[in-house]
Amino acid sequence: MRIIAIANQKGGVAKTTTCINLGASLAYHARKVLIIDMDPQAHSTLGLGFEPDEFDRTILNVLEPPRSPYRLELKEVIIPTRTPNLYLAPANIDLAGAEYRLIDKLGREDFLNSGIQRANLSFDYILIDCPPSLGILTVNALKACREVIITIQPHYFAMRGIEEFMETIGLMKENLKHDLEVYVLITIADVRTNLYREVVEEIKKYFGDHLFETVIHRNISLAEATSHGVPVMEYEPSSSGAQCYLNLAKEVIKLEEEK
Amino acid sequence: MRIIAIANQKGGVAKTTTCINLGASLAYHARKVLIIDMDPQAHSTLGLGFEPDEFDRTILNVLEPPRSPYRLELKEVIIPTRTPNLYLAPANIDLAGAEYRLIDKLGREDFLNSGIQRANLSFDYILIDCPPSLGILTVNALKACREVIITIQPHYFAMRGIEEFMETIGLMKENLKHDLEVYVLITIADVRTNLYREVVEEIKKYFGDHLFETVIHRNISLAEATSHGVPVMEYEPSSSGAQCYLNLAKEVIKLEEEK
Ligand SMILES: Nc1ncnc2c1ncn2[C@@H]1O[C@H](COP(=O)(O)OP(=O)(O)OP(=O)(O)O)[C@@H](O)[C@H]1O
Ligand SMILES: Nc1ncnc2c1ncn2[C@@H]1O[C@H](COP(=O)(O)OP(=O)(O)OP(=O)(O)O)[C@@H](O)[C@H]1O
Ligand SMILES: [Mg+2]
Ligand SMILES: [Mg+2]
Repeated sequence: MRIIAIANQKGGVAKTTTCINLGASLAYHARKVLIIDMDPQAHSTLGLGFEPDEFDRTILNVLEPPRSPYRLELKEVIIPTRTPNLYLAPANIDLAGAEYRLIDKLGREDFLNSGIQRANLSFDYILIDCPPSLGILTVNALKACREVIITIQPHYFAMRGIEEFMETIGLMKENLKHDLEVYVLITIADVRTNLYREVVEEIKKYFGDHLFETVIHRNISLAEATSHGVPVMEYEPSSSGAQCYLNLAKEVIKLEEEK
Repeated sequence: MRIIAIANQKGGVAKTTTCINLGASLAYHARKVLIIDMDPQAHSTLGLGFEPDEFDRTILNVLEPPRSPYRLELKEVIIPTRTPNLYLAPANIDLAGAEYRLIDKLGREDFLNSGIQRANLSFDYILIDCPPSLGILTVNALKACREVIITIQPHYFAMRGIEEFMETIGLMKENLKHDLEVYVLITIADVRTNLYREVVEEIKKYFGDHLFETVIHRNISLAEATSHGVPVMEYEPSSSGAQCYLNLAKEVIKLEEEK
């Protein structure tokens, strides 16, 4: 079972879009996939067609401390989506409270990890959608996962932010004492521009083999699909957005041989 | 003197791009403009061609409490930019410390406002670039300004985030006890898509007259200009990005008659 966090403290760099569409693409390739929505904005939950406020059981219940009356096991909050093989542990705005309530709890970075461990799940992949911050929710995701995909839009400031995020991940690896494989995915790319060529060169130099070959092109079908609450391959299977994520899934699956 | 905060807690919605290019467009229309960079990421500073880490005097010094040896007056940190009429109070990563150090200081939401008041400045416009959060830095900007422009990318989730942000602004108006004129600017717009039409209709209904007529189209020249550290009208004056921001400046200037 591969557990992959989709992270970047920067906002609007296609973390959610990647969670949903890489998840759906892996499901399309007959992998059993769970998406865990760790963002109080609940965009993965919304983008899969659900209304977050209608849930009274969400991932927050799994993060509750052991003695809390609201605590639930992960299996009690997982729901199927309209896509075969694709499941969701939803979020809603109540998750925002976790940032404050967990802050002084012993073992607070480990609640998601221990929830996943106890659950003894049978998924091939767990993808964790992170909020745009380095708070306790992202820390829980980084502790619970074995691989992290950093999504990055190839614009000028992207590299500056990444170096800082990498430092944090480095610190976490030391503190969390577990190995973490870091990958980088270029997203929302205007591949025919000079800016793209300049920035990608710099990203390649910095990340080498950790950079996915697949680049996700900017394609409005991806935004439109999310607004309709479906993965892009169900909304417009022939779009470049669908093709890009299906190719990414193939590349991710190839790595299975080494895991 | 009009003091305008450019704000939205969501990341990557063209706050910085708007600060720089609306600022340059107003300067182009013979207005004397100061941009205050309130983001520890210092993207306005970078986008105007400066290296944030080379500054030892930044807006942070203005936010220092009165007895601090590091405290400076706003006039001591303002620098000219390469664009005539356009000035900058720069930021750098040290500003990140402010979120923690100010947290328990008396009058902590008022340091920027009182810094501006004391400075007795002669600008026509002060534009304040905010970080993607609702922390003490954004609160200082909202307290210091009289108008706020919320930038919004016309994608599905944009409206959901905005309602929450508006609630917060409403609460602030009550707590801060000053009037705040709220405007909305649609940015990074793919104007020929169905998604655009659907979302804009919803934005219009919600905001009415507070929505600027000018819509900023998605245009790679805007991203390229920033990577070269210049406003877009210096990088590619005939681009749609330049045209859009020049039109926005005209619309903003028209409001001068009512101020
Ligand atoms: N390849 C793409 N082409 C066009 N639009 C895209 C693409 N990827 C994402 N988007 C759009 O860009 C916006 C931001 O994407 P998304 O919400 O996935 O980013 P995020 O990193 O999860 O943001 P947040 O930090 O707020 O969680 C969304 O409106 C999404 O539909
Ligand atoms: N109209 C536009 N067309 C194309 N690209 C744009 C446009 N406006 C902004 N961008 C690009 O989108 C990215 C995000 O813009 P920007 O940095 O201004 O957003 P922001 O809201 O200030 O982000 P943050 O929350 O990180 O401060 C940048 O790479 C910028 O160059
Ligand atoms: Mg997201
Ligand atoms: Mg910015």
